[in-house]
Amino acid sequence: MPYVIAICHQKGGVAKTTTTLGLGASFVELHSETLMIDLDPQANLTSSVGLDSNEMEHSIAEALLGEADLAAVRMESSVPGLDIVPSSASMLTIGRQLYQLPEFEYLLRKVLAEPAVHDYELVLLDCPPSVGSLTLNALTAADLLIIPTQCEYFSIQALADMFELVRLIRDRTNPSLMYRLLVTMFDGRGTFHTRMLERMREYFKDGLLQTIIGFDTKLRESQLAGQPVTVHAPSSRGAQQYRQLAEELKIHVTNQ
Amino acid sequence: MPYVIAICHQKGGVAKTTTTLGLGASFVELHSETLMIDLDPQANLTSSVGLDSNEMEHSIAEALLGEADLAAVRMESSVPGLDIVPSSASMLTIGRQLYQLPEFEYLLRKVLAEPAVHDYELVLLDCPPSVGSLTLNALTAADLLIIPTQCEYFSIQALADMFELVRLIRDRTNPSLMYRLLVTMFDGRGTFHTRMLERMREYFKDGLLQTIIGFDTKLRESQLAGQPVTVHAPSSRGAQQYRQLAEELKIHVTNQ
Ligand SMILES: Nc1ncnc2c1ncn2[C@@H]1O[C@H](COP(=O)(O)OP(=O)(O)OP(=O)(O)O)[C@@H](O)[C@H]1O
Ligand SMILES: Nc1ncnc2c1ncn2[C@@H]1O[C@H](COP(=O)(O)OP(=O)(O)OP(=O)(O)O)[C@@H](O)[C@H]1O
Ligand SMILES: [Mg+2]
Ligand SMILES: [Mg+2]
Repeated sequence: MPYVIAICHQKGGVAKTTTTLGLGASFVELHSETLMIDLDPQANLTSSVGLDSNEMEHSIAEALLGEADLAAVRMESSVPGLDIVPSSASMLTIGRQLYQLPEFEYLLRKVLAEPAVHDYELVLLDCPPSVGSLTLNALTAADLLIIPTQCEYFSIQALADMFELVRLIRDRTNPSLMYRLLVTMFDGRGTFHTRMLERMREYFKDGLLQTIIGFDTKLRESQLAGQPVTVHAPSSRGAQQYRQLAEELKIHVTNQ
Repeated sequence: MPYVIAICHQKGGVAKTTTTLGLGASFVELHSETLMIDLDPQANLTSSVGLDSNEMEHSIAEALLGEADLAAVRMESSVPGLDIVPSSASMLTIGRQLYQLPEFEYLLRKVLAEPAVHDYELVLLDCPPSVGSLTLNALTAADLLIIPTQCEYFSIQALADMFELVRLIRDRTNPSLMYRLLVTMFDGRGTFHTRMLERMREYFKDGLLQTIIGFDTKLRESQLAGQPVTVHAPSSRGAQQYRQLAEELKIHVTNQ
């Protein structure tokens, strides 16, 4: 069974998608076969590896509804060892459809128990900015939840809701769910982020990952180029920091 | 009847909430009584005026379900002439509940036809980062849709979905819906945003509002302080730019 990491935060624009690809591409450099699943109807992860979601025949929606198995919906990305289940137009209505199904929260976990998934050491789940049925599926299937957080008021305030959600998931569908906070888009100009980070460190202590992802325009450019930052700008700060994050998390992935 | 502006974009973190409050506070300085409605379960708009969403008795949810009228759910903010309908925990389930109701898209428009709303010249709707029933209500009730957009790949790519949504809304529930794009969080460092902005200007022409909102840390600080930027840092760039935006839009609001 691969190790499953969900990358979720209800707050929008905190670098969930950027982190999913940065981490996926870095784990592949550490020789861990990795599968990324795009759970967002916006399909940003899909386009960040150069695919056009309007042309995708399948998405995870077909696998969740039992219409196709995982082997039929996964695809290779431009990076060897890094596969993806893309998002497509069928993802727009799946959110509401899932609620009608019995025990809908377990559908993704069931899909990840299929034989085709054993090819991978790691599965990464990119979540939309909401707490709908797809996010509930991701948290039920995950071993670890990474909550990307900017050092800004709304993003930090939203953590209370995320912790509440973790409590709910642990009670109902996934008792062993672990979580960690990841500081993203850290802006060293001025003192605003530095001050917020100090408060976060005091308050969250070990809940906060050591690695901090700084602001790096190369991350924005790599998305336009449809490549991971480790390929588009291998010696950039963003690439180095996501590699460092993979090193920090490696102990979880290989020890399970 | 007041003029209704919806501030929506499925992409997360593009400054929808920041724009709603920046605009609301600026219109009040132009002596337009303004009502803001927080349609996001995250309740960022509610907290940006110093209110605690956990303590709110009501939200727009009660008005949409017909359990309370608008006069009972609106509140004064700390800024005279700027009222708010806050978000609260009841907003978490309203998204799914609305889909069960006949002609659910028109519920907000019906609420805004109540006598209490005639006190206002302007109503601003802050939308969540999704295309659910609350966003459909906002677009059905709006005279103008403002789409805040960063000069970044995912945010611009998401515009195609937003334009498709506008077409759908015009066909089905609101034939006269107008829209404009607003560039937010513009980062003058480096050339990335400048190059993207040039493409946007060529492509969208008059669809793009003249006013551009630059990156300004005073906007982040004002949210922590629970005050609009026009009050927290009245001479900041962010405050000036949102005032400029209100001036640019004033012609729509007063002419209707
Ligand atoms: N470290 C960084 N430095 C600079 N820009 C960044 C960084 N991380 C992310 N970005 C940019 O910030 C924007 C938001 O990132 P991203 O889309 O990954 O966030 P998200 O949480 O997935 O958003 P959504 O809530 O819409 O899913 C993107 O335009 C991305 O290019
Ligand atoms: N012009 C700006 N300069 C600097 N920071 C900004 C600016 N506009 C917004 N921000 C910051 O960027 C973050 C995102 O803004 P905001 O929360 O308003 O976006 P949103 O689109 O409402 O997000 P969501 O999709 O979660 O509703 C916030 O932390 C805010 O403080
Ligand atoms: Mg994303
Ligand atoms: Mg918002």
